[in-house]
Amino acid sequence: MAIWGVVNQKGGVGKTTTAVNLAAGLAAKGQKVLLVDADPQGNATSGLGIEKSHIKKTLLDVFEDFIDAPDGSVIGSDTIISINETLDLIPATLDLAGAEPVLLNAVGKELVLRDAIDTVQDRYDWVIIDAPPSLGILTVNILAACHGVLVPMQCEFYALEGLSQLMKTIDVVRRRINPRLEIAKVLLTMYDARNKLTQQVSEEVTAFFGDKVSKVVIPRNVRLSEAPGFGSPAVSLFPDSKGAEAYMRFVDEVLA
Amino acid sequence: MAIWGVVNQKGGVGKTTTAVNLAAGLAAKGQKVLLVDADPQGNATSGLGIEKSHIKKTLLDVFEDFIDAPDGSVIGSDTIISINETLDLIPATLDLAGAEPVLLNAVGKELVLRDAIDTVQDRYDWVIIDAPPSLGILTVNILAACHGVLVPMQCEFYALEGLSQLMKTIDVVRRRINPRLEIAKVLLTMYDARNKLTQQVSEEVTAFFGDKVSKVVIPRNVRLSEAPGFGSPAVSLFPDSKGAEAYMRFVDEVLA
Ligand SMILES: Nc1ncnc2c1ncn2[C@@H]1O[C@H](COP(=O)(O)OP(=O)(O)OP(=O)(O)O)[C@@H](O)[C@H]1O
Ligand SMILES: Nc1ncnc2c1ncn2[C@@H]1O[C@H](COP(=O)(O)OP(=O)(O)OP(=O)(O)O)[C@@H](O)[C@H]1O
Ligand SMILES: [Mg+2]
Ligand SMILES: [Mg+2]
Repeated sequence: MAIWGVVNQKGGVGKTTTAVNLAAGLAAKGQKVLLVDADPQGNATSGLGIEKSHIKKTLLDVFEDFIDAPDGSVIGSDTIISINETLDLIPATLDLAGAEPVLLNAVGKELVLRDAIDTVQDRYDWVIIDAPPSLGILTVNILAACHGVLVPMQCEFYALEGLSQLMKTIDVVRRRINPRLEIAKVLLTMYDARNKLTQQVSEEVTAFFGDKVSKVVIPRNVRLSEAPGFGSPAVSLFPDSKGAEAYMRFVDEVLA
Repeated sequence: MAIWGVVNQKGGVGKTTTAVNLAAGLAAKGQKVLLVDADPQGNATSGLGIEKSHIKKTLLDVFEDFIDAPDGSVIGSDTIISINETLDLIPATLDLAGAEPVLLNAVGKELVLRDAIDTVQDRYDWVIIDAPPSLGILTVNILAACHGVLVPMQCEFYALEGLSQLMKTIDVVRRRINPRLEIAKVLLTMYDARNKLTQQVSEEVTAFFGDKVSKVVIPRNVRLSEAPGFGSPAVSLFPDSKGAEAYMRFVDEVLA
């Protein structure tokens, strides 16, 4: 049973694309997976084809339920959407932006998501959490709830710049709140082997993270950005595409 | 005198790249420009070659100075960095993440940046503000302070999904706080004309925004992502590159 947060405060580096395809890929291999959409943009939710207007309950409801009455609380069965036999989703909508002020005043404000996930984790082999592009209280809740952090990393200058802050935040959460927290994997995304900058940044990332860096790189591949428009992960919709193949190799590496 | 916020809560759509190259391009045309880095990632600051460890004062100091003693406050001369004769910068560092809690308790919490910019605006022809990838209090401060919003738009499904929320936020700021606020321009970024998805999304954006959409599109161009590593805008460093040329055509359109 592993809980991974897909975290990087730099915007647009492939967090959602990674969370959705990793979750769907693990599920396709027979693992029981819960994907948690913790980004108010709700991209993971629409990436799995869930129509926002049909959603009754979201992660916001989970936060509200667990803040006031922690003991004996459970995540409502109407909050977990079954995508297929081995993949469930806790969706997000824009309302989730309302979680920040609600969390900021809670006792143990960083631990609400951990408490909620504790109540369902024995039903799953994996819990994958998609984070928003920030290091605010939502992301800290994710870091406090998970065992490992999966850092999608675009090989660009601005993305490299944000790494030290991400490490600082992970360190302080590990020291004060979640001693088991570690970097599980760093995954290079939108990788263009012909591009000098890509190679320079990837060398720096490997020097910084060593063997945490996945041997699989995800190439830039248009199928990965087309799939969300059809409401299905690329690993299901375009299994023969370069992007989907790379994500399935990553799934194999993660399961090894 | 125009104040533009470069805003889009979707991550990685080219906000910073646009803010930096627009500001530098306008300055190269002789306009007196102030670039305000309002993103705690501080990418616009490093994109202009400013070493974070050398910075004494940032936008956070401006917020702190203007929250408590609004009347007669001025932005300290040590807070504004002169990049060249026609381009100034108010930098950001990670400390700016501390602005959110500080602002949330202030009276008129959305108007602090507007008050600050009011005190310097007559020195400039343009004020360009780079926003973080969120619709929190920092971005609301930007929307409250500016005349126009420049929306960089990546032609991808997830980026399209966020537009309606951005419009809602702009509407409520216009109604309640800043009646002059309007969409000044929508700029298509990382445009790949061969890509079907790009064309589909660009048609939807044009249908939604009409003539607000710039006639100039910014192509995907590696020089734009290489320039930040040298601490200089692409329009200065690689003026003959496709990306820089497109941004200079956009500058001409804006000045027309
Ligand atoms: N390997 C890839 N090849 C091509 N396009 C990709 C790839 N990975 C992601 N994309 C596209 O790039 C954009 C950014 O990816 P994504 O939205 O997954 O990033 P994110 O880190 O979740 O962004 P945010 O910071 O806004 O949450 C999306 O439009 C996505 O479809
Ligand atoms: N037209 C382009 N062609 C190629 N690369 C680009 C282009 N525009 C931006 N980039 C690169 O894409 C990445 C994302 O751009 P940028 O950081 O400007 O977006 P942003 O919206 O400011 O991101 P954030 O949401 O994190 O603030 C950066 O690494 C940048 O160098
Ligand atoms: Mg995302
Ligand atoms: Mg930016």
